[in-house]
Amino acid sequence: FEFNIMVVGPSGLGKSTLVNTLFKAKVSRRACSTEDSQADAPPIPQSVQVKSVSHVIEESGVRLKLTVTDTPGFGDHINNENCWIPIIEYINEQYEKYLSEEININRKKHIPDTRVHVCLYFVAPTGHNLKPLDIEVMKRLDKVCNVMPVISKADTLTIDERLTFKSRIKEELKKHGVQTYPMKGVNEDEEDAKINDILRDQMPFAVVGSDKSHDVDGKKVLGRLTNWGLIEVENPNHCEFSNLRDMLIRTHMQDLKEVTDNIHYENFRRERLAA
Amino acid sequence: FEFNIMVVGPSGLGKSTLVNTLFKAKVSRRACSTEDSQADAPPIPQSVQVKSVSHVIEESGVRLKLTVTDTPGFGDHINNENCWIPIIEYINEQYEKYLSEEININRKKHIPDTRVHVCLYFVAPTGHNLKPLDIEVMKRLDKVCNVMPVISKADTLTIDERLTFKSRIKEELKKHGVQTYPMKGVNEDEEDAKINDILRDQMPFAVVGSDKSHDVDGKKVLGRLTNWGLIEVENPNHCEFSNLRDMLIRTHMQDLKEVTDNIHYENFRRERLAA
Ligand SMILES: Nc1nc2c(ncn2[C@@H]2O[C@H](COP(=O)(O)OP(=O)(O)O)[C@@H](O)[C@H]2O)c(=O)[nH]1
Ligand SMILES: Nc1nc2c(ncn2[C@@H]2O[C@H](COP(=O)(O)OP(=O)(O)O)[C@@H](O)[C@H]2O)c(=O)[nH]1
Repeated sequence: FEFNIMVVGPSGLGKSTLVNTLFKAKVSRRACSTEDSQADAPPIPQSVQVKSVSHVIEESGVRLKLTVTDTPGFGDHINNENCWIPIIEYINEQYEKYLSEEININRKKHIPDTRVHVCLYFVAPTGHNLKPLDIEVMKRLDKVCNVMPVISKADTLTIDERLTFKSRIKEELKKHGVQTYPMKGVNEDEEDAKINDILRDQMPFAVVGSDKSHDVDGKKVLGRLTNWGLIEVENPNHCEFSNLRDMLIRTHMQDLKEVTDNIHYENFRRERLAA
Repeated sequence: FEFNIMVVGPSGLGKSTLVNTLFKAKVSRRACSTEDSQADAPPIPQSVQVKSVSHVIEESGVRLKLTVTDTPGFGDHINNENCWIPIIEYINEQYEKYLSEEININRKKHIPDTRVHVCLYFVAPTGHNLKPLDIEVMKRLDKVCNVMPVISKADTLTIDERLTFKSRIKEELKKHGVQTYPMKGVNEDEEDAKINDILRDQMPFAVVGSDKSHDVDGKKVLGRLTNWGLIEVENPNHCEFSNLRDMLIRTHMQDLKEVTDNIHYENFRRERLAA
């Protein structure tokens, strides 16, 4: 049982933290790497790198091989032109690998699946709008994989600011023809459509991540402790982390894999074999 | 009595809000502009613009002509190479104006002073380090005017995260030879040096801005109301806005103007007349 998640966004938007929080385990590449000392800020590589790290974790009683791919250097430079190219290439390389295995005469019964099932795109919580880079990248990413923009470090925004920000983001995505997951009419029966309409309305999710737990009335609560209050990661009045986690891990994991296999991979395969 | 302040940083870091909070008045360019509807996010210009707006305000019983210069488009594009050039040019143009007035045979008794007395550089609260752009810009800005980096939207960071972030920022500024205001040994007698040593230790200030006031035990308090608490702008346990305001408006305004006149302007004048 494999699940492959990619996180894209400039450094400092809480990507590593969010991934660790999602899987209640130190699964982000930086968390397991011995290279960067925990005391130093992660260095920004000269060019965009795509790095994956895999873990076997247990989720709701199921053993899952989770691979998290991140993109250090993305969006971090003075000139970020074409910084999306290594990312698109990586995604296509996984389709290539899968295809070459699939068309093999002696192919394995279970083809190892390294295809990116979902790409979480981290939007900075400016409160204004998407940045030009966000639009350029997402309108290319959505052609090759399932893209889910998330509003990172959402505790930077009040609830009202989030509503305004979300509606502007959605307007801008629509204006540029960016299709984010779950795509309307794709792999959706009537019941799915009802559920997904509600999700599409709430998205992009405004998330907060934390690997620190605090004592609240004897209960252990994940959150960020500040001098003006405790931001509780799993409190729906504080942020939509739980909504994201439920979608990715419980309700939509299977669908994310199916859409990757039936839509994105098939598109790649069709073009590749026709060429 | 003129005071000229420039704010530099990408869109969405709370620059307009902070300037309005500092002067308890709608003095930021966007606040007084009729061009952008308040409901829309400010559009990002194609190139970096430098725009000033002036107001006569009353501060501690003194009438002050305050000019706020901001830099829409700075740091907002996919390719931000040389985005600092219009800013440096603007600063030098004000020295040029002053100089041509000063060397005039029939010069005015009071030369209108549009020289930038302080440039507040807004650092994004990533928690990691300065971005390559921050370093490239500040190491050029400090050669022409008083630069004060501030950690914007500091409510994104816990108090501990701010301490780590500050020390990394200071290390990086030192490594690149960036001199931020107040510069050691510049216009400082022994007493000033003691005060400034303490300030240098606390800086860059971690600031939060807000033009909304809330009722706290019958008192009106400026702050950001979230579902997990009220961030009070003037509460020293929450952020260092008051420290910044006191420095800029009370204790160091005169010194900022003197250093601009005696050091930065004189450097410009010397090079200009020697050329
Ligand atoms: N305010 C806020 N800070 C966060 C959040 N998640 C992580 N951080 C902090 O942001 C900094 C960068 O987080 P990190 O996960 O390393 O970001 P990455 O560079 O995108 O992987 C750290 O100081 C984190 O503690 C969040 O949801 N809200
Ligand atoms: N979290 C946080 N948000 C802020 C702060 N100051 C302003 N904002 C919000 O950030 C958004 C952008 O602020 P604005 O002043 O327009 O930023 P500018 O583009 O840099 O001028 C608005 O939604 C503000 O309400 C702050 O100190 N902390």
